[in-house]
Amino acid sequence: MGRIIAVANQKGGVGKTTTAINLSASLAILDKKILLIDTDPQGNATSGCGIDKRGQHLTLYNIYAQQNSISDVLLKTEIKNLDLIPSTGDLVGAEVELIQYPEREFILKKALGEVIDQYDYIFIDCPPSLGLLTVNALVAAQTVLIPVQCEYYAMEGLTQLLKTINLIHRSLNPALEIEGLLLTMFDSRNNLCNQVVEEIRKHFNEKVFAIAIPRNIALAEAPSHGKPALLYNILSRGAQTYLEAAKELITNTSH
Amino acid sequence: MGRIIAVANQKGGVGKTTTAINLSASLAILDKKILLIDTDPQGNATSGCGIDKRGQHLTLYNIYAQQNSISDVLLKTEIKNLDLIPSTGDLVGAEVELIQYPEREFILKKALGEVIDQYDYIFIDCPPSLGLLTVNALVAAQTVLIPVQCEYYAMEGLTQLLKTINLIHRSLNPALEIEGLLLTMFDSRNNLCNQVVEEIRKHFNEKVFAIAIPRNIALAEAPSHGKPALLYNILSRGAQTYLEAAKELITNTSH
Ligand SMILES: Nc1ncnc2c1ncn2[C@@H]1O[C@H](COP(=O)(O)OP(=O)(O)OP(=O)(O)O)[C@@H](O)[C@H]1O
Ligand SMILES: Nc1ncnc2c1ncn2[C@@H]1O[C@H](COP(=O)(O)OP(=O)(O)OP(=O)(O)O)[C@@H](O)[C@H]1O
Ligand SMILES: [Mg+2]
Ligand SMILES: [Mg+2]
Repeated sequence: MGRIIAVANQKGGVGKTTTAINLSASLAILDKKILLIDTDPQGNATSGCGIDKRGQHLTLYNIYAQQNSISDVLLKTEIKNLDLIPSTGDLVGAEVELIQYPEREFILKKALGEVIDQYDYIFIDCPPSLGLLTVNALVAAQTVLIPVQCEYYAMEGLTQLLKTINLIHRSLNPALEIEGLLLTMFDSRNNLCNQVVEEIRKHFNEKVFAIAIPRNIALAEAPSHGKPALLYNILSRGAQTYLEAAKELITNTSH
Repeated sequence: MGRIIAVANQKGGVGKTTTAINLSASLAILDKKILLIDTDPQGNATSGCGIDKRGQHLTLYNIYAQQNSISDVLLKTEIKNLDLIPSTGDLVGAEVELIQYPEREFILKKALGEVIDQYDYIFIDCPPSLGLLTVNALVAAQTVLIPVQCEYYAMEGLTQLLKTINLIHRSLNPALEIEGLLLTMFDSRNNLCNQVVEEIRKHFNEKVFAIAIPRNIALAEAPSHGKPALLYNILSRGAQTYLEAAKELITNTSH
């Protein structure tokens, strides 16, 4: 039975997509079967996996519009055990169309029922907002992985995110828990960064992944080649630390 | 007659808030009268100007809920010529409530009519999405300032943003133009960054500000002190380049 993990944080640019792609790729290399769902109309997880958004394929929009199932839409990627549900700008329309739909928060959850047994992990890359696309992800998921950039605004935004997660837990998805907080773009030479890390670890204790993802150029360059860092430069610190984070996730989720 | 400039880009974390605060503060120091409007429920422009979001003041939500006017809500900041319309998480509610409201895209524009003559520039800091809060800003504005982080995903997102701006221009605000693209977090030692800069300047020509904002630690540290970089560390490269960008904006807008 696959574990569905939403990668979410309404603060922009904290490393949600980078985490969703590189954790998925790392787990796939470690022989887990992975489905990555891009639920951001920006489609960064789609292009970051090398899929051309102008291509003639179906997208997550077709699933929200009740036209197709998950298995109709999913694409194979360059990595054997990693499948992708792509997105394009059309998804912006779904957010507006969903509003008048009964049980509008449960559409993704229902659609995933068909494939959940075929995967070990299903990751959902969320947009930087708390609208219906993110709500659908939080309702479908069993846990939420929260990337936290080591900067002031990113830390400030956590209170609002936790409030929203609690709200969803109480009203729409009682099973929802926090998978963990993953520190991103960590730079040990930077005082502000060290202060943020200290504050987060003090406040969230063992909910914070032991591994922190360093700021590493390979993670920023890999998307322009349409590849996860593991395929772009496997020896880079960025690729290696996501591999470590994947192993930590397996340990956390195996009991 | 004040010039209303929306600072927008649906890509997250590209420096919208940092640009809105530091350009506003720089123009205020250059003796222009400035109003900064925080239309992001994250409230980063509010805390970045030293206003406590838990304080008992009115916010932009009260304006959208038709309870108060702009002059009821505006707050003075530490900088003489800089006033702020603050925001908190309540604004998330406004985005949903606005949907059934007639002329829902024109609420901010109408509210600003009352104060537009009291300011030289009015900046609107937008959230990382293209929902009703950003649409209201694009309808109220005469121009859009687009911060562009020197990275791949940020460049990829420009096409969708320009499509949305054209759509607003054709249907809701025929006066809307692009004020300019401002390159942010520029690091000349970084190949990817230089490639993105070359690509953007080639494609957008004189629409790109001559000055590029460097990656500079003072810009990331200043918000944790609730101050624009000019008050936190005026000699920093971050503060100085935003002062240059403010002078460039004055030149661009004076004819
Ligand atoms: N550890 C890292 N080191 C260097 N660059 C990184 C790292 N993580 C992410 N980046 C870069 O930082 C930018 C923001 O990351 P990313 O797009 O993954 O964040 P996001 O939270 O998904 O953004 P959005 O809120 O727009 O969805 C991207 O250009 C990415 O390539
Ligand atoms: N030139 C810079 N040098 C160093 N750090 C910067 C610079 N510009 C912005 N930052 C930092 O990068 C992070 C993202 O910037 P900011 O929050 O202004 O982006 P944003 O586009 O407003 O994000 P959001 O999409 O969440 O609204 C912040 O922590 C900020 O302090
Ligand atoms: Mg993303
Ligand atoms: Mg912002």
